[in-house]
Amino acid sequence: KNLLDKNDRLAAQNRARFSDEDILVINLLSSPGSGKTTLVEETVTDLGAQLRFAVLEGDQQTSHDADRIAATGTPAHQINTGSGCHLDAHMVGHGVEHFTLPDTDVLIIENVGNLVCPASFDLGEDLKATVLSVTEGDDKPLKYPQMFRASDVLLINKIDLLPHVRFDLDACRRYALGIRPDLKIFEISCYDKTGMNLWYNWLKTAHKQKT
Amino acid sequence: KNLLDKNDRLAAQNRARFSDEDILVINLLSSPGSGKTTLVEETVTDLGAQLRFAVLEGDQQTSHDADRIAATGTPAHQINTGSGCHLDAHMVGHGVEHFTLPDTDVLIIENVGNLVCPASFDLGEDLKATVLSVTEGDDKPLKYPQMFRASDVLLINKIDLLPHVRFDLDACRRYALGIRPDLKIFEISCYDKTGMNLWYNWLKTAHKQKT
Ligand SMILES: Nc1nc2c(ncn2[C@@H]2O[C@H](COP(=O)(O)OP(=O)(O)OP(=O)(O)O)[C@@H](O)[C@H]2O)c(=O)[nH]1
Ligand SMILES: Nc1nc2c(ncn2[C@@H]2O[C@H](COP(=O)(O)OP(=O)(O)OP(=O)(O)O)[C@@H](O)[C@H]2O)c(=O)[nH]1
Ligand SMILES: [Mg+2]
Ligand SMILES: [Mg+2]
Repeated sequence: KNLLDKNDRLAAQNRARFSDEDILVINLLSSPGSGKTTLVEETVTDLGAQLRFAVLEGDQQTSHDADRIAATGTPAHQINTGSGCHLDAHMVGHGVEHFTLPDTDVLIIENVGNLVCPASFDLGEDLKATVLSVTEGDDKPLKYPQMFRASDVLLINKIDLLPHVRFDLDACRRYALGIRPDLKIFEISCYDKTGMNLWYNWLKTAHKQKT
Repeated sequence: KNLLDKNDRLAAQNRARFSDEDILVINLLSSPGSGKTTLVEETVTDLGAQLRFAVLEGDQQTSHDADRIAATGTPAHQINTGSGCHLDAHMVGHGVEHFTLPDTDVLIIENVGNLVCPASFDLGEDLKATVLSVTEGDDKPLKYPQMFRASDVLLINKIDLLPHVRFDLDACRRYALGIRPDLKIFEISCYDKTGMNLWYNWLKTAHKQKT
């Protein structure tokens, strides 16, 4: 209880800071390997001329993900959580010290790959976007409802693999909307770029609405 | 600290009970959707004439996984953890009360889909077997080392999808063995049954060695 209270206080501080700077902040969540970093790589590359991004990466170990984002020319910083299973507001508050916030339009925080724990920790974000790949099975919204209930956006990724897996896209949408009726759902492939335009337009609109 | 101490005491009680009954116990771990339940379905179906299985299922919500296993005719019981991110020895101690342990050769405990937290909680098992699907990326052993270090067995699943994803099988094996040099690695597909025989032989031998 105390842990979450302290976290909520720090998250509120983060949120106020991000609002002062007119920065749209997205907490990007998923199971390990759903395609979060690939989504960020594509997004910052395709929208980098229109929006100024900064990316915080959270992982138990390595700087692999931040290195991938830095390779696109986008400011990126890696947070290693060690045995920790989620990012928290304290880590994010320090993490953004590596960026020039006045030069940032959109801050993407890629959380530790985990469909459970990160759902409970507010980071000061405007939105939670969860990525679910079609290779994980269409039952995830029902089995891990806490994360889907906490999400504003759901990106169903890797739809290029649909012919090779047992995944019912309609059922998955139904399950997710049953848990969170106002959930905004995108069906995408980071590989062949299906659906990415709709996601890009939505992101640009969300940023306009914040500023 | 206290939490883990109490859990370790209960795990030791579980382990003693399982040894008394000559039961081989496997703690099955992975990210959400790597194919744990599918692996169990195939294993209990193909080996059900040679070994008597019982299966404990751990999920935040639903009894979907236990229902899938029960449909094979194998004793199965579902534990729902609510907002909990892992099974613990207390839950397992009570869960097995739903089984007739003297009639059981192998107990498979499918943990909550999570590549972080379950690594720290001993359930009283003999072995930890982690499933990693090729759709998650070959970097997982480096990014989530705690789980791989704690594992005795690694099953690289969904190798039928290799032609459609960027996954370097050799690199992944190297990363995993770098973390845990004595790791036993199987490359399988639950769909087309590649490599399953090697896994079945290993399981039968492990049971023989326990009894
Ligand atoms: N077929 C297919 N594979 C994809 C797609 N997007 C990502 N991948 C692959 O999925 C694997 C994991 O991608 P990442 O972007 O590293 O996933 P992640 O969610 O960032 O993983 P963690 O940060 O470790 O939790 C990689 O092999 C990617 O190439 C897609 O649209 N289609
Ligand atoms: N292509 C392919 N898909 C597979 C394979 N094994 C499992 N799947 C699919 O992967 C998805 C998830 O499988 P599950 O067995 O439910 O995964 P799980 O690890 O038990 O999932 P949770 O219990 O929710 O964590 C389903 O759509 C399966 O059909 C395989 O060998 N190849
Ligand atoms: Mg990543
Ligand atoms: Mg399962």
